[in-house]
Amino acid sequence: MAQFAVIGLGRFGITIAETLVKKGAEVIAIDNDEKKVEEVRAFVTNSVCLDSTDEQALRAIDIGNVDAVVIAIGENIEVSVLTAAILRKIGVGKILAKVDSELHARILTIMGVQRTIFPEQYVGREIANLLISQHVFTYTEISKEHSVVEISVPSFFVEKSLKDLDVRNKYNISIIAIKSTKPTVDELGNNILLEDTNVLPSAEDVLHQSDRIIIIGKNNDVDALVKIAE
Amino acid sequence: MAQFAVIGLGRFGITIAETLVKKGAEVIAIDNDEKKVEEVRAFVTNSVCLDSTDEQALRAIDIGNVDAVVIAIGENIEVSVLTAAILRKIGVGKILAKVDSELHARILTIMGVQRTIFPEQYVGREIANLLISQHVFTYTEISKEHSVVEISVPSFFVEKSLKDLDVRNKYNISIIAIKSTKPTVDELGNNILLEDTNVLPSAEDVLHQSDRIIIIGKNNDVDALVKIAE
Ligand SMILES: Nc1ncnc2c1ncn2[C@@H]1O[C@H](COP(=O)(O)OP(=O)(O)OP(=O)(O)O)[C@@H](O)[C@H]1O
Ligand SMILES: Nc1ncnc2c1ncn2[C@@H]1O[C@H](COP(=O)(O)OP(=O)(O)OP(=O)(O)O)[C@@H](O)[C@H]1O
Repeated sequence: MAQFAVIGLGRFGITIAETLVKKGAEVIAIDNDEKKVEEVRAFVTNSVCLDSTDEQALRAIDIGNVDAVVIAIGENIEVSVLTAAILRKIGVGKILAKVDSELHARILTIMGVQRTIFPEQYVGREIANLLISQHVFTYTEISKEHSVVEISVPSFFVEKSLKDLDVRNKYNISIIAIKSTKPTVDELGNNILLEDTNVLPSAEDVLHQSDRIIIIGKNNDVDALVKIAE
Repeated sequence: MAQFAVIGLGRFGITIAETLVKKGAEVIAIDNDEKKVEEVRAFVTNSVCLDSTDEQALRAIDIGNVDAVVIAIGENIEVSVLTAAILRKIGVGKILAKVDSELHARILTIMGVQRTIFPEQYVGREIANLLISQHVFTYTEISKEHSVVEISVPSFFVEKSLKDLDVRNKYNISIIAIKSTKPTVDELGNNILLEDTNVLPSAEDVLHQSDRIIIIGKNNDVDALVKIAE
């Protein structure tokens, strides 16, 4: 049974605790603010009020035995860093930590924290990418230079087959799915739009006006196609 | 030429401004803290120090003409809501806003803000999903039933070629990229890990122990593979 500890019950920490519990894991929720600890008492496995910079207190709750600890204290770098140091000393195998700056991320990474999370920057980038093109519906970076992006079918792709479009050679990207919506009638007689996703389409598949395509490629190439599609 | 205004230069606002500029858009950066305005002066099109609850000041900079305005003030609900009300009154077409609670999101949505963004919750959910399976590094839903997921190479895939693995027939998923890390030395003589992403790999490519693969498929099939890889 997967067991996790979440230190810091701000919005990020609470979301992690709630989601883990919902997925069937055991969660120890920790905060030094009694009010926060009380808020989660009803839905977590265990909730403890303690100061995460208190090594004794952490050892007392056997934190070394969990599968991973999430340090969800973004604002106070010193507390976050000291907590990470103590967890490493105790021997916690996997530590993830929320950060609020790149410097904060670098310090924790050098200390052996496996994953640093900077929500405002991560989401800020995604939102900016969506703003740049109103034709872009989702934009997910899968590596430093590659992304998987969902866009409306460019006008010059309409009614053409993938074979004719030859996007890999012409635009250096690939179409990994075609999403189309079919107007249909549900069991209650309502007009609804049924979404169909054709994953890894074949060369003969044709793109239609209202379709969306999910493409993969280097960011420059993806952005270039989005630009000419405007 | 796409033109945007970002109100509030916290970490989220600054990331949006930076990313938009990097993608070639014009950005008006706004904050009532002169220090914040100064910080971005060098890289944005225009930076203005004003209070976003001051309708006259917003009209004076012609904010009604931009393609979209991002209200990046999460902490102060009153300021965020009043700003949204003023922008709607001025006739700004598209408004996006950062929120720090579901109540905040509901208020702004009722007021006509097209998109509300709650970074801590959005990322918190994704991180919790990744924790549930330690072999999953990213998990992006691309439709109601399909996802693009990055996982460590399952042990039974190691040293096999894609052709031999025949994942499409055996597991009903496809491998759209292979990420490998090569230890190398940078210009300063430091040992670093260089990440290489091989997008749309060929049938002859072989998977190695420390690689990660990005797979696409129906959620059930993706989850099934992740489960047996545990
Ligand atoms: N030394 C500590 N020990 C335990 N909990 C702490 C300690 N210091 C701060 N916390 C708790 O961590 C939680 C999150 O802290 P804070 O709000 O500073 O971070 P944040 O990253 O801004 O939060 P959010 O997730 O809401 O963005 C708070 O509930 C706070 O009580
Ligand atoms: N009335 C106002 N007019 C213009 N700017 C404002 C106003 N009130 C606050 N700001 C600015 O908005 C910015 C972001 O505010 P704040 O830090 O409260 O939000 P946040 O959502 O917590 O930020 P972050 O993006 O760092 O998480 C600050 O730089 C602040 O100076």
